[in-house]
Amino acid sequence: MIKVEDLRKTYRAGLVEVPALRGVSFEVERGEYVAIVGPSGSGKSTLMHLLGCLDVPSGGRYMLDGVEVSTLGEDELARVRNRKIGFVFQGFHLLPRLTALENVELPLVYRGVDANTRREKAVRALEMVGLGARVQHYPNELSGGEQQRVAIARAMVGEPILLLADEPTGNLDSRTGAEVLDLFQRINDAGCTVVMVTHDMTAASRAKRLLKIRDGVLEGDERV
Amino acid sequence: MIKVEDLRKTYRAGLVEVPALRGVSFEVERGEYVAIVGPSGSGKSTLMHLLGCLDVPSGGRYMLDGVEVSTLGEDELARVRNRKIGFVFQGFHLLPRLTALENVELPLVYRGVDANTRREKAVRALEMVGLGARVQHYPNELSGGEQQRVAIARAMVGEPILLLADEPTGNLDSRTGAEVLDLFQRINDAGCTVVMVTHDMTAASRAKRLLKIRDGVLEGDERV
Ligand SMILES: Nc1ncnc2c1ncn2[C@@H]1O[C@H](COP(=O)(O)OP(=O)(O)OP(=O)(O)O)[C@@H](O)[C@H]1O
Ligand SMILES: Nc1ncnc2c1ncn2[C@@H]1O[C@H](COP(=O)(O)OP(=O)(O)OP(=O)(O)O)[C@@H](O)[C@H]1O
Ligand SMILES: [Mg+2]
Ligand SMILES: [Mg+2]
Repeated sequence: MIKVEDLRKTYRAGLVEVPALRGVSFEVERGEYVAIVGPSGSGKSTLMHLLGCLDVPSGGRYMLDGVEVSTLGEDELARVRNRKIGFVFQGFHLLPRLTALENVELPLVYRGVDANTRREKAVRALEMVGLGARVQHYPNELSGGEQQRVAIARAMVGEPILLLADEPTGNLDSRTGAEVLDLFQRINDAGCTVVMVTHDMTAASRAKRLLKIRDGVLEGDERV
Repeated sequence: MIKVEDLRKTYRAGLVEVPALRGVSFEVERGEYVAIVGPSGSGKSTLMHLLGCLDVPSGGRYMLDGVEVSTLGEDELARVRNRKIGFVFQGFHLLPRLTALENVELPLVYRGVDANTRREKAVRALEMVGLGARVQHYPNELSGGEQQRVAIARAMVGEPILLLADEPTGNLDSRTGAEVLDLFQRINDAGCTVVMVTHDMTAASRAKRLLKIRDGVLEGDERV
C-alpha cells in the first residue's frame, strides 16, 4: 500500500536549510497498524505530510497503492486525499467559522455527498468520539481534547483506506484516549491501514509495528 | 497566593448554556507545585483561564496574592498578567508573524525592557528548552513540540511568580518532556508557584499535590 524509497525533505527558513527528512525507506502492507515514534523535531510530521500527499518530497520516491505520487497532477492528488486518506493533524486545523458538525461534513461536501446523508454520517462520527452533545459548537467553544476529537471524526467520516494520525491522543485523558485507540482498532480490523505518530507509549503499544525516527532518518523498524 | 471560593463559569454556545465550572474551592500557598487532572471537557482549561486573569468568572471569588481579582480594572489585570503570571496555553497561541525569538520577547516588550536585555533573556529562555538553533523560525516552520516549547519559553522569560501550564508536555517525547519538567522543578525550587494541567501521569507525579476535576467540580485534593 505504501512504499517509500530514500525519501527526503529539506525546508528553507530564511537563508538556512533544514534537512527534516534525510533518506527514509520502508513499506507498509494493506491493513497494517504502524506507530511512528521519535524525539520532538525528528521529522515525523514531515513524513506524515508526505504520506498524506499534502507536500512534495525534495528527493526519493513515494508509491501509494502502486502509483508514484509525484506523477499525479494537482486534481488527482486532491482526489486521492479526499477519497482514500483520512488525516488527523497534530494541530487539528479545524475551520474556525464552521461548527464541529460542519467541520466533520467537509470531506463529504468535497465528495458531492447529499446533505442528508452527510449530516447523518457526520453526527455518527462525532458520536463515536463522544461529542454528540457538542455538534453545534464552534472550535473556540470546545476544549482542547474536544477539538482533537472533532479532527479525528473528520478524518474517519469518509471511511478512508489509509488513516494518518499525528499525535491523536496528546490532549486526551487516558480514558478518552483509550476510547479513541479502540476506535482505531475497530477500523483497522475493518481493513483500514493505520499509521499513527505518537509520543504516548500506551498508544504505540496498540500498534503491531514500530518505526523509530531520529534526526530525519529511520533508526528502527520492529514488529511488536 | 491563590484562594478560590465557589468559583463558577457558564458559557453560552448559541442558545445552549454550558456550566463548565460549577463551584470550585481551594487554596494554593506560595511555592507549591500543583497538578490538575481530569477528563477531557471537565473544566480544567476554564479554571486555568480564570486563574490567569484571562477571563472573568460567572460566580464565586478569586483572590490572587490577597487581592480580589474582580475588583481590578482592565489595566491592572493586564499588569498582573504581565508581571506576575506566566501562561502556557494548551493551544500555544504563538503569533504567526513573529519569529520564535520575537514571540518570546513579547512579555518583556510590554514591560518596557530595553532591546538588548530582552533579546538576551529571550535567547536564554529558548536555549533552556533546547531551541537555540530555532530562534529565527516562524511558528509554521516549527514542529508541534517546538511550538509548545516556544510557548513555554515565553511563559518563563519574565520570571513570573506564578506559572500556569496547560498540558505543557502533550506534544513532547518522553525525554524532551522530562527536560521541561526538570525546568519547572528548578523554577519551583527558586520560589515560583507552579500549577500544571496535565493528562500525563508521569508529569502529574512530579507535582506535590493533585487536584482532580470532573464535570466542573473538584472531586479530589491530595498531597502526594
Ligand atoms: N467558549 C465556550 N463556549 C461554550 N462552551 C465552551 C466554551 N469553552 C469551553 N466550553 C465547554 O466547556 C467545557 C469545559 O471546557 P475546558 O476547556 O475547560 O475543558 P478541559 O478540561 O480543559 O478539557 P481538555 O482536557 O479536553 O482540554 C467543555 O465541555 C467545552 O465544550
Ligand atoms: N516549514 C518549515 N521550515 C523550516 N523548518 C521546518 C519547517 N517545518 C518543520 N521544520 C523543521 O523540521 C524539523 C522536523 O519537523 P517535524 O514537524 O517533522 O518534527 P516532528 O518529529 O513532527 O516533531 P514533534 O514531535 O515536535 O511534532 C524540525 O526541526 C522543524 O524545526
Ligand atoms: Mg510533529
Ligand atoms: Mg483543556
